[in-house]
Order: sequence, then structure tokens, then C-alpha cells
Amino acid sequence: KKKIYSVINQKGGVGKTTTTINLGTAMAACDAKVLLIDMDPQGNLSTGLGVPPINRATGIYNILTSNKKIQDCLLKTEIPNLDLVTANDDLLGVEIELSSSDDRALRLKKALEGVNNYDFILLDCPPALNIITLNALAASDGALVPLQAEFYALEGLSQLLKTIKSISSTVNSRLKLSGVVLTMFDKRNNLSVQVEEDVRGYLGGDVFLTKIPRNIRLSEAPSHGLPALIYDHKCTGSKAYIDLAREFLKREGWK
Amino acid sequence: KKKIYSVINQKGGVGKTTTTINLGTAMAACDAKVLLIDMDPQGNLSTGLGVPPINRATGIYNILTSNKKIQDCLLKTEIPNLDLVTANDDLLGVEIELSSSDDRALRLKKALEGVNNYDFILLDCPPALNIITLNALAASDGALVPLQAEFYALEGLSQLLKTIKSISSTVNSRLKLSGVVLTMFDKRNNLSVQVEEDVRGYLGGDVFLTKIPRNIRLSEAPSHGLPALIYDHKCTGSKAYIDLAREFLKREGWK
Ligand SMILES: Nc1ncnc2c1ncn2[C@@H]1O[C@H](COP(=O)(O)OP(=O)(O)OP(=O)(O)O)[C@@H](O)[C@H]1O
Ligand SMILES: Nc1ncnc2c1ncn2[C@@H]1O[C@H](COP(=O)(O)OP(=O)(O)OP(=O)(O)O)[C@@H](O)[C@H]1O
Ligand SMILES: [Mg+2]
Ligand SMILES: [Mg+2]
Repeated sequence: KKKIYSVINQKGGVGKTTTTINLGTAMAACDAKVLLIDMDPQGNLSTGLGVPPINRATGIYNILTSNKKIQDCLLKTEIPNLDLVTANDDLLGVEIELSSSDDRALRLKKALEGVNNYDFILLDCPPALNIITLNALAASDGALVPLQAEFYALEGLSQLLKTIKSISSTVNSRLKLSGVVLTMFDKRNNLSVQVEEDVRGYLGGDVFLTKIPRNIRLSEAPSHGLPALIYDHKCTGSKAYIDLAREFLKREGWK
Repeated sequence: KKKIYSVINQKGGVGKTTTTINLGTAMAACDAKVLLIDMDPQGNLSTGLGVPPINRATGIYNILTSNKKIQDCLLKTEIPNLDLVTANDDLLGVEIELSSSDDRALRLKKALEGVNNYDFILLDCPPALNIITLNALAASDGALVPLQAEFYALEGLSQLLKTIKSISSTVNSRLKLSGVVLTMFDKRNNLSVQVEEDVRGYLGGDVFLTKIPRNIRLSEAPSHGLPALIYDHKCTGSKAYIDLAREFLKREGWK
């Protein structure tokens, strides 16, 4: 039975897309069958996996607004066990287009019900709390929260946790916080160390032990259309995402 | 006569809030009368200027959804010549609340018509292209675009420039691109250098000569509720924002 996760944080630029791509790739390398879904009109996940804009004509927009099946929209990537549903800027119109339909928050959940050939599905969310992230959370078993080790990012965490709690007590009772992962962490920098202390003090075991360090190779990889794990599997960023995948799969009880 | 600018980029975490606070403070130090408006439900601008959440009860949400006047919502900061309108998470409901009203894109423009005691107004936008950023662009003379020197950020630039052009040919004919400012720039890093070459090649004189370097003091300042210019006026980040203010005021023909 598949497990669905929203990679979510309304704070911008905290590493949601980078985490979705590299954690997804590392899990696929552990023989899990993984589907990544780009939920962001910017389409960064699609770019990071090398899909040019002309190949994004059908994707998540069609799934949310018409009854197109996931199976009809997904693309195979060059990475074994890893498939992708792309996004384009048609998504910008979704909030208005769905505003009058009763099941507007449950479109993705319904579309994913018929999909059964994956072990894990990761949803890369935009930096917002809107109808798109609502669809993601309503469809998910867990919320995976990348947290940049910076002050503004820490401040937004309590608003996000409140939103996750309210979704799980209304629209989706199976939703839980799967964990918070510290990103762009620099152990020489007081702010990073301080944020880690604060968030472990506040959330304890809900914070992954694995931290993702700031590593330039992670931000170079997207310009080659490759996950960092393929672009440079020896760099500290790739190693950290492999560790994160192991820790994540263990926590989720994967073989 | 006042000039209004949207500090905007739908890519998250590129330095919009950091630029609004520090450019605004540097302009106020040059004796310009400046109003900063927080347009983001995260309220990072309000935090960065030291306003605790309990003092954000009335702000931009009230201006957009009821006919509260700007003069009734603004707060004086401890910085001479710098005032602030705060934001809170009530803003999350604005997209739906305004969806049925005809003038939904022009609420801010109308509210700002009656405000005449400022030289410059800066609007700190959320990382999205939605009704909030539409209100900001519809009310603005110019769009100021912070651009993180990274691949995903560069990729989103053309979508943003398209949006600015389409707003200026429909809702607001006076809107122009005021300039792109490179942020978190690291001259030792190839990616930064490459992005600068690409964007200057593509946009020429529309890119400010001043670049904002990556500087940890800029990200420490918000935890003290102070602009970096006050927290540490000697650091490279503060100096860069002072240079940016000079360049910006010169381009805009300020005394
Ligand atoms: N650990 C890291 N070290 C260095 N750079 C990183 C790291 N993680 C992400 N980056 C870079 O930082 C920027 C922001 O990351 P990313 O785009 O993944 O964040 P995001 O949360 O998905 O952003 P958005 O809110 O816009 O969707 C990108 O340019 C990315 O390449
Ligand atoms: N030049 C810089 N050097 C180092 N850190 C910076 C710099 N500019 C901004 N930061 C830090 O990077 C993070 C992102 O910046 P900021 O929050 O200003 O971006 P934003 O575009 O407003 O984000 P959002 O899209 O969430 O609104 C913050 O933690 C900030 O403190
Ligand atoms: Mg992203
Ligand atoms: Mg911001």
C-alpha cells in the first residue's frame, strides 16, 4: 500500500524542491517505487529532473481541473523506480477555477486513489498555504517539512504546524507530521546551531537526526537537469540525502 | 508626489523581505519619507522591524477587505522617516474573500490614493503570483526584483517579467520594471558569476550595478527585530544596501 507525503513549508526557498528530488532519488535507489508530483506553478521540480517546458503540457493542472488520470500524465525519468508528474503556469489559475466546486480540496486525493503501483508518492508544494497545498495535505499520509536553519523560517513553523493539525482534524484524519528536516545547515554558524537547538527543544523526536548541510553542488545540479545524487554522488549534500532516505524509510517501517 | 514599488519575485527565499527592510531603512537615512507595507501572510517584514504578533491586529488585511484607511493602520517604527503597515495570517483568506468583487485587483491602489505624506512606498510581496501580488503591481509605479544568484531563481525571471508586462498593458499602464538586484551573491562561486553574466546579458541596464553579497549579519538581524543597518551598520550587507539606496535614488531622480 502506497504512502503519500507533502513536502511543505509556506516559507520560500527553504529546500522543498531540492529535498523532493534528492530524497526521492535516494529512496528509488533503495528499490522503492517512487512518484514525484510537482505542485508548484514555477515548475522547479520538473526543471530539476531535466524536463523542458515544452514537455509539460499535461500534468498536475489537468489532474486537478479535469478528470485526467495520473497514469495519463506521468513521465518516466532516466532514474530507475522514479516517475514524475510535471507542473506548468496553468496552475496559477487553479485557485479561481476551483473556487466554486464543492470537492475543490479533494481533487488530488480522488485522483491518487486509483494509483497503486508506487510505494511512495512525494508532493513538492509551492511556498504558500492555498488550494494547491490544501489538496496536497488532504491527500497525504504525512507532511515532511524542510526547515532552513534561519530565523524567519523558524518563525513560520508554528503557523504551518497549526495548519497541519487543522487539516488532520477536518479534511484528512490520517495526516500526521512525518518530520522536520534541517536544511542549508552550517555548523560553523551560530544561527544554524541556535535554530537546531530551538527546534529540537520544541519538537524533539519529530526532527530528523540527519541534517542537510549547505553544499554548492546541490544548487549546481538543477542547471544540469539532474538530481545531485546523479550529478555528484560523492558530495556532502548527496551523502546527507542518502542518510535522510535511510532514516526516513526506517521511521516509516519500510523493509 | 509619492512613488510606489513592489518588491516582488514569485520564487521563494530570494531576499524580498531583507531588501524591503534594508533598502527602506537606507532610503529613510537619506531623508526620504518611506512607508513599508507587509503584504505577506507570514508577516516577516513586521517581524524584521520588531513588531510582535499581538500588535498586528489591524494592517493590510483590513485595508484590502474593508475600507480602513492606511492612516488608521500604520505604525511608527523607531527609525526616523520610516513607517510600517503590518500583515497577519488573516491575509490567507483574502483570495476567496475578494473573489466575487469587481475591483478586487484595485483595492490597494484606491487605498493609497489618499496617502500623500511619503516620498516612497515599498510593498513586500509574498512568493506567489496571486491576488495579493496583483494588488501590489496594480498600485505600483515600479517593480523591484530581488534575484538570488541561483539557477531556479533565474529560471523564474522570465515568467515574472511576462506578468509585469501584462499588468502594465491592462490594469496599470504606469508600471515598469525598476530594476533587478542580485542577492546572496558570492563572487568565489561559479554559479553566482554565471547567473550575473546571464542576467546582465539578458537585461543590460535593468540590472542594478550594486550586488548584495551573502552576509550572515543580514540573516541574524531579524532575530533582534532590527534592520541590518541598525544591527550592524559596518557589515558588508549593510554597506551594500546603502550603495543600493544611492543607486536606486539616483535612477529614480531623487534630489
Ligand atoms: N543544502 C543546500 N545547500 C545549498 N543550496 C541549496 C541547498 N538546498 C537548496 N539549495 C538551493 O537554494 C535554493 C532554494 O532551494 P529550493 O528551490 O529547493 O527551495 P524551495 O523551498 O523549493 O523554494 P520555493 O519556496 O521557491 O519553492 C535553490 O537555488 C537551491 O538550489
Ligand atoms: N544577502 C544575504 N545574505 C545572507 N542571508 C540572507 C541574505 N538575504 C537574505 N538572507 C536570508 O535568507 C533568507 C531568505 O531571505 P528573505 O526572507 O528576505 O527572502 P524572501 O524572498 O522575502 O522570502 P519569501 O519568499 O519567503 O518571502 C532569510 O532567512 C534571510 O535572513
Ligand atoms: Mg520549490
Ligand atoms: Mg519575504
